[in-house]
Amino acid sequence: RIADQTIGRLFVYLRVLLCLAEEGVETVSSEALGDACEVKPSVVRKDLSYFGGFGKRGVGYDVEGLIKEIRSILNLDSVMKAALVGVGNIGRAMLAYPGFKTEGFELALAFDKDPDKVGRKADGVVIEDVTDLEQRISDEGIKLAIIAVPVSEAPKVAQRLADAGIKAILSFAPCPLNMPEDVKITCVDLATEMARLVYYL
Amino acid sequence: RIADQTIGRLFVYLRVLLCLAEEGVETVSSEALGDACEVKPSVVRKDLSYFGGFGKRGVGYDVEGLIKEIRSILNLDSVMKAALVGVGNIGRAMLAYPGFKTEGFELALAFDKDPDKVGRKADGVVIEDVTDLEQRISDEGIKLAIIAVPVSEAPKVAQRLADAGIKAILSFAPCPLNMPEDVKITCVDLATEMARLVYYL
Ligand SMILES: NC(=O)c1ccc[n+]([C@@H]2O[C@H](COP(=O)([O-])OP(=O)(O)OC[C@H]3O[C@@H](n4cnc5c(N)ncnc54)[C@H](O)[C@@H]3O)[C@@H](O)[C@H]2O)c1
Ligand SMILES: NC(=O)c1ccc[n+]([C@@H]2O[C@H](COP(=O)([O-])OP(=O)(O)OC[C@H]3O[C@@H](n4cnc5c(N)ncnc54)[C@H](O)[C@@H]3O)[C@@H](O)[C@H]2O)c1
Repeated sequence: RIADQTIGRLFVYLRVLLCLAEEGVETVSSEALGDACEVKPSVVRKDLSYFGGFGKRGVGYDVEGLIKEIRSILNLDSVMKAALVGVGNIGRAMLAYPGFKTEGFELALAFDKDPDKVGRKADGVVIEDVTDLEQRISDEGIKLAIIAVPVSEAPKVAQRLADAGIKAILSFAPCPLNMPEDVKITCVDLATEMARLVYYL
Repeated sequence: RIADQTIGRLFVYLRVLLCLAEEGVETVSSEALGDACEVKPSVVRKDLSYFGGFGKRGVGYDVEGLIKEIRSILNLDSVMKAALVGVGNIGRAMLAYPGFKTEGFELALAFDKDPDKVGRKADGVVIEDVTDLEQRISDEGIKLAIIAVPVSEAPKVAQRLADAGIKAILSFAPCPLNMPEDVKITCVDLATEMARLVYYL
């Protein structure tokens, strides 16, 4: 097993490498990669040598090659289906975003409880009735879900997702969600992110 | 100066207390607050005693009183204006969200470069031309900005915001942004958050 801290750095390297590739950069030195990631170049070299020698002395690392290698180490080399619950402001923004597909994610299912939304299509995905959540998630074998419902609804929705076999949840609802041990959850709390930023002003 | 780790915990306590208040809970024990925040109750008591004795033995802490106190310690007891750059999927979702106002933030300005959007109103805010960014930010004395433009545009926009006197930036663009020392930046990288979640599946 690779140490969590190393894994954490690989995600940062991958993000920077994807940006470099978008700008057309073909090779990158451990110094340049280290600077952009705020990691010491010696740590970059150590991390990347762990997985095989990618770099050539004096030339640097091949950006595309490194992306492929890191994606495979991070289990990102195949498309992962996800279920979205709540097609409101945030839910619609995520369904409309083409970037998830290029990063290896497909929002395959979308649920809402508003009768005016159920049955409509949003960016190619049919909005389904949340009463069918358990059945549809098990039909499609989905393990990742996004919660974009109001705070008052989130605990109930999270419980149903866990019962339906979901193992990883990204939640935008700013409230603590008590999940079983085997369900990993990340809460993106935008207001708290802003509050943390302004505290240090 | 209060230690950063203590400050970090105060944000977590505040979030949980706000959820408890929303559910109508009036008092909370250090055990209950500790459980919800995944912090030892003894640490909760130590943190809260640092700022004055709020809790009464056997009764617990007054939720509303604690919220008020923590908000004032975290400089959140007055409304902070923010400028949004990019009124697309994410920008629109944030303008439409009433929760920022109750948390002490007002998206006072919104900029875009799309001529079809400039001049229109979105949730009560007029979308202004991004060419006026510097002038308008200094007119309104704004220090906080949100970047919701495409990745290719983000570095340039971030530079202009820093030049206009912005000191804190929340960015959704998944790319590193080189900011001067005195500009604090947080990047919410949704695809990487999802990738981190699924790695441990
Ligand atoms: N919009 C933002 O910028 C923003 C910022 C910070 C936090 N949030 C949080 O993100 C979450 C989503 O916010 P939003 O602005 O998209 O909200 P929204 O009200 O626009 O959308 C919520 C959607 O969820 C649906 N819904 C409600 N209960 C449901 C249930 N039980 N099952 C399925 N669908 C259900 C509603 O019909 C609606 O379509 C909220 O918890 C909010 O607090 C949003
Ligand atoms: N939508 C999502 O769920 C999502 C998920 C992950 C990351 N992101 C990132 O968030 C950012 C915003 O995404 P989005 O989906 O809202 O994009 P979008 O394309 O819907 O909106 C971008 C907006 O920015 C405007 N714009 C472009 N250049 C500008 C400039 N120089 N100044 C001012 N306005 C400018 C465009 O006219 C458009 O209105 C992007 O960087 C994207 O990669 C979005």
